[in-house]
Amino acid sequence: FDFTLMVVGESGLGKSTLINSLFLGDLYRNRTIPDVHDRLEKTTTIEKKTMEIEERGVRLRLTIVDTPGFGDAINCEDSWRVCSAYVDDQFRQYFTDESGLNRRHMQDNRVHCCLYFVPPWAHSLRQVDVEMMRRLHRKVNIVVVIAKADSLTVMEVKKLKARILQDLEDYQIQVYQFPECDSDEDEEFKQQDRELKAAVPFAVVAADTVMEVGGRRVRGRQYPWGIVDVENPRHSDFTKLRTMLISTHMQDLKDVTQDVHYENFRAQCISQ
Amino acid sequence: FDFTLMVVGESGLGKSTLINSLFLGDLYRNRTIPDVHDRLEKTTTIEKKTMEIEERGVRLRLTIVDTPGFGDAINCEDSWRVCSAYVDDQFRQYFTDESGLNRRHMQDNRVHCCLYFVPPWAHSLRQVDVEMMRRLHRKVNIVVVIAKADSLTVMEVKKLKARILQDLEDYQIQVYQFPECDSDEDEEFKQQDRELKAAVPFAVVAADTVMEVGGRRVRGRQYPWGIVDVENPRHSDFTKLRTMLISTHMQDLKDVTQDVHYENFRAQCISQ
Ligand SMILES: Nc1nc2c(ncn2[C@@H]2O[C@H](COP(=O)(O)OP(=O)(O)O)[C@@H](O)[C@H]2O)c(=O)[nH]1
Ligand SMILES: Nc1nc2c(ncn2[C@@H]2O[C@H](COP(=O)(O)OP(=O)(O)O)[C@@H](O)[C@H]2O)c(=O)[nH]1
Repeated sequence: FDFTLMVVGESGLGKSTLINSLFLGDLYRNRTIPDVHDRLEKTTTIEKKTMEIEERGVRLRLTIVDTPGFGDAINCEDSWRVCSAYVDDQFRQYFTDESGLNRRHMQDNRVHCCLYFVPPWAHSLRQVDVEMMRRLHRKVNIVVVIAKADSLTVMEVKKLKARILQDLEDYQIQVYQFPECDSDEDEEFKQQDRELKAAVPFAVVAADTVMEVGGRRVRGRQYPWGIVDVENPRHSDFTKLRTMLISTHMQDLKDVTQDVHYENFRAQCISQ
Repeated sequence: FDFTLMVVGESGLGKSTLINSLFLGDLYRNRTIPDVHDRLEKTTTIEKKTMEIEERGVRLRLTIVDTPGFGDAINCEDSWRVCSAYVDDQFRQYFTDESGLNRRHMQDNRVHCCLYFVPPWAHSLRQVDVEMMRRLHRKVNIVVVIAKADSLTVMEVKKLKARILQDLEDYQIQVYQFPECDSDEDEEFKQQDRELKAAVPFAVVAADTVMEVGGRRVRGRQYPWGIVDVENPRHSDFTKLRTMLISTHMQDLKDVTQDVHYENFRAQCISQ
């Protein structure tokens, strides 16, 4: 079972910390942070990391595609070209494999979800965000998250979520839509589904340190004025994002990638 | 007594909130936040606001110069040109007045201090910061502050301060240097002076709401995990910045502007 997640957003937004928190590994252990000059010279390159994880008894080959440096360079034109090209390349690869002999052992490296990080300091979507999403929304499932939400008060989170939803509508950006919940599901599942939909875009906090709070071990950030507990639903939407990505909607993300985005790609290829 | 403070930094960094917190007024009451399109079309323009304040019995004409939009546009070339031109224009004006007849009632609109806001999400100084400071450091007293420091843990603040100081040295940027403390000052003053120097660049938090904490009214930010008290020295360097700007170093900022930056300008004018 393959699943590929692409993370897009400026460096320093907590992308790797969130991935580590979500999948409880430490993919980025040997990261070195390049200095200002290196970062600018390095045109946006894609970094790919794969790991085997086991989630609810299912063995999963998880691939994280990171686009370091997006938004750092003075000119962002490269960033969106590189991301969009990566998604297309995976489709092309899959298309070739599908038409080949060995269909039974195909690897699925297509990008099933794009986590798009909006900075907490943004007033709403910025021009670079709109440009980037426009180039990706017809090819990949975009899930927008507000990064480092611990720097926002409850009211500020509400206002930023509302402004982002408004901008997505105004600029007609098609992000991933949660499927309707089956009517035969029990009430508890329906309630969880409603809460998930009401929380979009998720305002997340991530942390790479574990500490003791009231006798329990929590992943959190320690400030002089209090401890932010990443998994506390009153502090952040982290658990909602994790539930959605890993358990309730992973299959649907794969289905939409196959039935919608990949089929669109195939149709374009065949008609050319 | 005139004092002009220029604030430079991307929008959304908390510049106006800090100015209101520092000078306890509400200069920015009627601010409207332009939408993405307006912000980009508006090339960087300077917004100037003047107010009369009384601080420790001294009447002060305080001017705040805000450079909205720095760093928001895709191309930052304009931003640094506009800031540097503004500083020069004030020198030129003063130079003309000084050579005129009415020297006794001259207004001093020269920029005495430039508060330079570094985002808390930055790894250190970015290319835009280096470029901007290079164009300003020979003309104005630059005081660097780390904005929205409540999104950084104690360790992260320490690391960011160290990296910024290192970058200022590597890129040979001349920020405002605190004068040596007179040897005949009492020990308490010397201690305060040492603490001030050790805290640079100041990591500040600002807030536009006042709330009740333990029976006291505090300017702060309320989070589900605790309340950040702007004036609590364990929470931020806000009070250090305020003490420095308004009481202990305001005169020295004016002196350095007059004796160093303005004299350099005059020398250039005369020799041309
Ligand atoms: N305030 C805050 N800081 C965070 C959060 N997540 C990560 N950080 C910090 O932000 C910095 C950059 O994080 P990193 O994951 O390397 O960002 P990336 O460049 O986007 O991968 C590190 O110092 C993290 O500790 C968060 O949710 N809130
Ligand atoms: N986390 C945090 N937010 C702040 C701080 N100061 C201001 N803000 C918030 O940041 C947003 C933008 O602030 P504003 O002062 O308008 O920024 P400006 O565009 O730089 O003038 C507002 O929602 C403020 O409440 C701070 O110190 N910490």
